[in-house]
Amino acid sequence: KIPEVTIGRLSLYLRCLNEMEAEGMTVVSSAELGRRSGINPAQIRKDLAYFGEFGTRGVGYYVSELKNNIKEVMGVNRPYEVALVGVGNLGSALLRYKGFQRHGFRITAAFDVDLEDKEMPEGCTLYHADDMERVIQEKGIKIAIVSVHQSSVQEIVDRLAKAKVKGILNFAPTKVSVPEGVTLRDVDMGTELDILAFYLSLQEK
Amino acid sequence: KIPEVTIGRLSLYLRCLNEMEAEGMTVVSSAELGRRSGINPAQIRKDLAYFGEFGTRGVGYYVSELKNNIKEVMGVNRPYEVALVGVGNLGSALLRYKGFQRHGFRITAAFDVDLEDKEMPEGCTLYHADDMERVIQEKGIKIAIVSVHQSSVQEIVDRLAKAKVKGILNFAPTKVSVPEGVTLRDVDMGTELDILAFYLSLQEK
Ligand SMILES: NC(=O)c1ccc[n+]([C@@H]2O[C@H](COP(=O)([O-])OP(=O)(O)OC[C@H]3O[C@@H](n4cnc5c(N)ncnc54)[C@H](O)[C@@H]3O)[C@@H](O)[C@H]2O)c1
Ligand SMILES: NC(=O)c1ccc[n+]([C@@H]2O[C@H](COP(=O)([O-])OP(=O)(O)OC[C@H]3O[C@@H](n4cnc5c(N)ncnc54)[C@H](O)[C@@H]3O)[C@@H](O)[C@H]2O)c1
Repeated sequence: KIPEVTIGRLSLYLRCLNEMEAEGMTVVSSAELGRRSGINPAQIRKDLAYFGEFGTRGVGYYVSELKNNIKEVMGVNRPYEVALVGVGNLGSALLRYKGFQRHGFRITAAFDVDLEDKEMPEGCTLYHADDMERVIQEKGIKIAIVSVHQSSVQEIVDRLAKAKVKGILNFAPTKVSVPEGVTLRDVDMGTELDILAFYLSLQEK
Repeated sequence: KIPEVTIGRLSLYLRCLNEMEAEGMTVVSSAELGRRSGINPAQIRKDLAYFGEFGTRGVGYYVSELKNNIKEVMGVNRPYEVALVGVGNLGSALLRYKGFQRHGFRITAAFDVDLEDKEMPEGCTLYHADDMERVIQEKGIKIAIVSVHQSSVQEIVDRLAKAKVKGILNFAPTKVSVPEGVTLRDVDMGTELDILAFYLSLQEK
């Protein structure tokens, strides 16, 4: 299995290549890609070598070609529909995040147990949580974002896995288990601040 | 320097120990802590060994004692005031996140260039971005969360560093540079979905 950290870096290279392409650059060295991404050029070459030979000796990498190669490798060369479960404070912010679309992900279905006063952006329909399995299977959705309270998250994740969802991004700060074949990513914002506090306290000691 | 990944795991152990203490558990083995956190018990013992001898042979760890030891090591045994810059879709959700307080962080100052229609939760005051440096220095704030558009993020981070902020959590999907002595953590939600799509596409190939 290729480490998730490597995939995270590929996503970062993709973002840099998109920016360079927008600036009209046609070739780039691993040193320049290193400057823009903050990753050591040797690590960049190692990451790319996992997937094949992409550079041209003496020239570097062709920006558009490398971008398309990475997209192919990452499986993001086609659009994905995404489900969002829990349209509260965080969920309604995520619905409006334009960054997902830049990566090729469109939230087309949102689910909640309370449908009052929830404004949906264009292209996204709000459903009751009871309809989650039916709608997800009809639309063939394989990726879901979960932003419900931690007391309901395991039940929601179990239902998503039964509805053949294969990738879940969880924001609830609690341990969640998923069956074989489902990838889970957790974002714990409290832990992010803990890490900042740790290095701060090191300086103060 | 102790790796950030290790500190992230300490934060996870802390969350598990808090849950166990709330359930009335007084002792715990590394195997049980491994089950609850999803981390291999040998890794747990290795992480804790960085900071000292915490277990008791034949008994395991005393839950409250280990919790306090880890809090001490992480520098989170005292409350921190945090600044939030950018009170838009994401920022206003973060203002209402109760998880930060559980870790000992209270957002007490929020900054924006547009002060219209922004409702502040109790204990947090909204200021204009022009007052950022003055307020941060008066309050002695050392940690800041930045949720402004990527076009303004570098300027904001430079100003925060000048105001002696030492830890910054950035949500804008772009490379940000910080001076020596400032710790930066990036959360890129687009990358999280890229990682899910990668493993999904592996299964489909
Ligand atoms: N607010 C933030 O910025 C933030 C930051 C980090 C993590 N989180 C985590 O994200 C989650 C959501 O936080 P929030 O602040 O948006 O909470 P919230 O209470 O504002 O929103 C939760 C939403 O989930 C819905 N819901 C509850 N049970 C459901 C179910 N069974 N099926 C579908 N929908 C259901 C509720 O109706 C509500 O709309 C929590 O676990 C929280 O810890 C929030
Ligand atoms: N919405 C999301 O859920 C989400 C998710 C991931 C990442 N992000 C990132 O977080 C950032 C904020 O996203 P958003 O959706 O909240 O955007 P938004 O436009 O809703 O909010 C941005 C806020 O920043 C304020 N602002 C602009 N310039 C400022 C300055 N110089 N000083 C202080 N405040 C300033 C604006 O007035 C506005 O209130 C963006 O970089 C976005 O890419 C957002």
